[in-house]
Amino acid sequence: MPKIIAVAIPKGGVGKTTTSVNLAVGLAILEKKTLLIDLDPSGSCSVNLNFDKNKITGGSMSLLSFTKSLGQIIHKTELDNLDFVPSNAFTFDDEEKLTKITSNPLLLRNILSQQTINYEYVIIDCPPYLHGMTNLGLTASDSVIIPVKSSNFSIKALQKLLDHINLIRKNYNNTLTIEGILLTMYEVRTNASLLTETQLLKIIGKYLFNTKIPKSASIAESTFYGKPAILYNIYSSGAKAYLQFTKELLIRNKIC
Amino acid sequence: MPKIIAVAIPKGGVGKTTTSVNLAVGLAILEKKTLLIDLDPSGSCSVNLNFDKNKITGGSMSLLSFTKSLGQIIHKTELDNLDFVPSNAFTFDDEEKLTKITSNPLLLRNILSQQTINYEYVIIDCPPYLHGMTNLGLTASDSVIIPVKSSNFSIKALQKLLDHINLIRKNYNNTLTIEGILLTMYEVRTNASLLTETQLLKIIGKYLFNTKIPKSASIAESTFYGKPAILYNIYSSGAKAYLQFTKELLIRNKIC
Ligand SMILES: Nc1ncnc2c1ncn2[C@@H]1O[C@H](COP(=O)(O)OP(=O)(O)OP(=O)(O)O)[C@@H](O)[C@H]1O
Ligand SMILES: Nc1ncnc2c1ncn2[C@@H]1O[C@H](COP(=O)(O)OP(=O)(O)OP(=O)(O)O)[C@@H](O)[C@H]1O
Ligand SMILES: [Mg+2]
Ligand SMILES: [Mg+2]
Repeated sequence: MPKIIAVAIPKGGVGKTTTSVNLAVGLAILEKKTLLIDLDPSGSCSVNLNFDKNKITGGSMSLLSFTKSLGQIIHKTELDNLDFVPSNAFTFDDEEKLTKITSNPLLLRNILSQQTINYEYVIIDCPPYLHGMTNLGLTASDSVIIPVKSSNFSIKALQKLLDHINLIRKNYNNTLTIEGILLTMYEVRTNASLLTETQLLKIIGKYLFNTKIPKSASIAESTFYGKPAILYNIYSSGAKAYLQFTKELLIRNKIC
Repeated sequence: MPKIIAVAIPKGGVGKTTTSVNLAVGLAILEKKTLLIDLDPSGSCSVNLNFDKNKITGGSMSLLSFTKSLGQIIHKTELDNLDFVPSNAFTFDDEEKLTKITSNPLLLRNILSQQTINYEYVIIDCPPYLHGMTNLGLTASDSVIIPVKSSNFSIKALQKLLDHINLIRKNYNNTLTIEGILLTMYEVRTNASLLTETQLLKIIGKYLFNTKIPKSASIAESTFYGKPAILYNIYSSGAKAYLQFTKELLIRNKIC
């Protein structure tokens, strides 16, 4: 059975997609067979992996509406150890349909549990809100990675997420744990970073990953070239940090 | 009748809330009676304006579920010319209820049109997705400000939004116009900025505001002190730019 890890927080633009894609690529490079699933209708994972609409034969929406099986929506990537399930909610109507399809929080968990999944890791990118797809993603996962960009907005969103994780544990999935909190777009010595870290240490200190992902210009640039940072420029500070983060995650998982 | 301006794009973390709050404050400082409405369940406007939950007696969710009138949910701020309707969707259940309440796109437009609104400007902060509250916000507005942070993710989200604006014009609100596109967290001479501007000039050049909001450390810092950038540190580059942006918006609106 694979380890299923959601990447989620109900705050926009904190690096959920960047973390999901670069972690999935990092795991594949370190010889772990990995599946990346994009539950976000905005479909940013596809942009980062250069999957145009015409390359997509089906996706997470097809899976949840039972129009295709998991096998039919798994797309190969340029890496042997990385497969990809894109989002195929392309229009406003699709987004509205999803709000209805996702009324059963156990839907994805049940679908995945009925499939034989030959991966060691499944990484799930979630949208920036709790209802719908994030709720399904968390309910289907073994653990959750919580990216945090330095700001009080992220702190408030984290508290809302922690409350919701407890709700999911109580009602649907009592094995859901916190994989860790990852500081992203981190800039040393700014007041916002110091204030954020102080708050995090107070609320949930033991879950902070040692690796911090620095703010790195090549990450935003890589979105224009259809390559995740690790493949776009391995020498950049962002790419190195994501590779280090992947190794830290693997070490943590070996120990447990 | 006030001018109603939504601030929206289905991409997270690009500065929608920062723009909504600082524009509303800028307008108030320039003697324009302004109402700020937060339609985002994450409630970041309240964090930026130091409105704790215990200060909130009702909000956008009460208005849309007809449990309170507009008059009952308008909160005074420390500025004479600025009033505030916070978000009062605090829990996961509230978020789920909203997905049902917001199935009628004309709901907010109809509610606002039946009220006598003694403001010159109404600014509406929207969440980072098209369905639900953003759909209602756009349908209720005269125009929309589209913040863009330099990245290909924003460009794809912009295209999705432009398609949706056309849909709203055709079916619900044929007066909806584009107020303009605002570059936010802008860093000169990075490749991502150059690539973003090139794309924008191709797709929608004439709508770009002259003012660009620079990346400014004091903006993220201000979220911890319950003050929008303009009030937190008027000498910072971010605050000056938002004040300049407000003036540019007013000049554009005088001419039309
Ligand atoms: N370490 C970094 N340094 C610089 N830019 C970054 C970094 N991480 C992410 N970015 C950029 O910041 C933006 C936000 O990141 P991303 O889209 O991954 O966040 P998200 O949480 O997935 O957003 P959403 O809530 O919209 O899904 C993107 O344009 C991305 O390229
Ligand atoms: N010009 C700027 N310079 C530096 N930081 C900024 C700037 N504008 C916004 N920020 C910070 O970036 C983060 C994202 O901004 P904001 O929350 O306003 O975006 P948003 O589009 O409203 O996000 P969401 O999609 O979650 O609603 C916030 O922490 C904010 O403080
Ligand atoms: Mg994302
Ligand atoms: Mg916001």
